[in-house]
Amino acid sequence: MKQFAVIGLGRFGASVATTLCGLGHQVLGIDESEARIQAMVDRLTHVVQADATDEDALRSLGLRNFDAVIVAIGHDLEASTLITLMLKDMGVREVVAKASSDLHGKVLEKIGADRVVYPERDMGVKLAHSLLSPRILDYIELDPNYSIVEMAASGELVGKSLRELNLRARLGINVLAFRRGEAVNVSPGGDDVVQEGDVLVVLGSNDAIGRLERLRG
Amino acid sequence: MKQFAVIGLGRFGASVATTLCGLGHQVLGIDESEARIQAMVDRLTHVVQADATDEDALRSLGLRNFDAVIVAIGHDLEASTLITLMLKDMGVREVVAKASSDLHGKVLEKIGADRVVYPERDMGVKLAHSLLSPRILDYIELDPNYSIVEMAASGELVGKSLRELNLRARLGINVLAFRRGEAVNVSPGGDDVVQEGDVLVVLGSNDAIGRLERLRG
Ligand SMILES: Nc1ncnc2c1ncn2[C@@H]1O[C@H](COP(=O)(O)OP(=O)(O)OP(=O)(O)O)[C@@H](O)[C@H]1O
Ligand SMILES: Nc1ncnc2c1ncn2[C@@H]1O[C@H](COP(=O)(O)OP(=O)(O)OP(=O)(O)O)[C@@H](O)[C@H]1O
Repeated sequence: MKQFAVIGLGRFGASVATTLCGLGHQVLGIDESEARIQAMVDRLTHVVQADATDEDALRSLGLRNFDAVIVAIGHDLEASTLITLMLKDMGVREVVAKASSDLHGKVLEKIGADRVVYPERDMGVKLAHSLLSPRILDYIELDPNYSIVEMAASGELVGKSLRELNLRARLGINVLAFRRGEAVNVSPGGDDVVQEGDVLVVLGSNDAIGRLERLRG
Repeated sequence: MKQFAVIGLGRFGASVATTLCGLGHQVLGIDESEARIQAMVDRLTHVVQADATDEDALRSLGLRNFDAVIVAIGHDLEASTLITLMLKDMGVREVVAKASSDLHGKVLEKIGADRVVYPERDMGVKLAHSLLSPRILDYIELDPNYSIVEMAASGELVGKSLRELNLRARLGINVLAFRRGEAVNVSPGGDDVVQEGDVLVVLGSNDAIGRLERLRG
C-alpha cells in the first residue's frame, strides 16, 4: 500500500485522488475550499482544509515520506509553482504537477517538478483525432510512423475471413486481436470471419492504417 | 477538408480547435471573452466573440452544416446545457460536449448531446494508474482481462534474448514490438536481446502483465 497526497481537489485532482483510493492506497486530500473538502471527506483516507502556499501548514502535514505528491491547481499559477518548489525543498521524492499552459509547464520543470502533466491539452488532442477518425477507438503511438489502433470494423471488411482479407500481405498490417461484444480473441486465425460491429486491434504503419480506414467505406 | 466549430476556447477547447486546424481542417472558434478571442485569432480559421447562450447570435453563425460542434464550457453548466440543446434544435449533426461531473454528463446526454467527454476525470484516472505502475508508458484495455501495454524494460529482463525469456510459454504474453531509442522493431524475433531502456509492447492478460511487472525487480 502506498501513500499519496493530492493538493487541489478540483475535477482533475479529485479524479486522481479517488482513483488511487479506490485501488486500495492511502490518500490525503488538501484544498483551501471548504466545499471541496466536504465533497471529498467520505471518499479519501484523510482530508485537510489548508492554503498550501502557507509553508507552516504544508510542513505540518509531514509529506516527506509520501510516495508522491500531486499538485493539481490550474488557475493560480503562482500557488502551483510556489507549492511545487516548497515540496521539493522539503525533500518530497516525487512531485507531479498539472500545468495550464506550456509556459506554466516550463516554469514547473525548471523549479524541480519531477513530472508535469497537461490534462486538458492532451485530451483535446485525443478528441480532435477521434473526430477525424471516428472508428478509431483507442491507439498507442509506437513511433512517428507506427501505431497500434483499435478500430471498429465496417464496409468492405465485413463478411470476409482474415485469410481472405490478407491484410499482412496487402497492407503490411498485423491483426493482433479482435473483439466481438464482450469477448476478446487474442490469437485470431485465418478462418475467423469479421462481422459488423467487431473491433479489430491492428499494428501497422500509419499510412497502412490510413488505407485500412478508407477500405471500410 | 472538414468544418468544425468550438464553443468555449479554454484550455481544452483551444487544444481541440488548434489540433483540428493544424491537421488542415476549417475551425470556427467562439468565446465570450475578448482575451480568449485575441489569444486564438491567429491560430484558427475564424474566431467570433459572442455569448453562445444568445440564440440569435448562435443562429447567425450558420452551424447547421458543420461536421461537428464542440461545446467546451466547464464551469457554467447552465450555459453548456442550454447551448447543446439549441445546437441540436438547429439540426447540427454532431454535438460533442464536455462535462464537469457525472450529473452534468447525464443532463447533456438526456438533452441530446451525441457524445459527452470528461477530460479531467479521464486524465486523472490515467495519472493514478501511471503512478502505481511507473514503467507502463501507455496502454489499451482490450477488455476487463486483457490489455496491450508499453513497458520500460529493466531488472531480470535485461541482457536476455526473447527466446531465453520465453514469455509466451511462461506467462502467455505476446511481445508485439519493441523500441530502442527512436527505432521500432514491429516483428521481434527470438534472437533479439533486451537492453536497459528498451520499451516492450506486449499483449496479455492483466494478471500476466502484473507478473511481468514484478519480474523486472
Ligand atoms: N493555495 C491553495 N491551497 C489549496 N488548494 C488550492 C489552492 N489554490 C487553489 N486550490 C484548490 O485547487 C483546486 C483546483 O484549482 P483550480 O480551479 O485552479 O484548477 P482547475 O485547473 O480549474 O481544476 P480542474 O480543471 O481540475 O477542475 C480548487 O478546488 C481550489 O480550491
Ligand atoms: N456563454 C458562453 N458563450 C461563449 N463562451 C463561453 C460562455 N461561457 C463560458 N465561455 C467560455 O468558455 C471557456 C471555458 O469555460 P470554463 O472556464 O467554464 O471551462 P473550463 O472547464 O475551466 O475550461 P478548461 O478546463 O478547458 O480551461 C472560457 O474561455 C469562457 O470564456
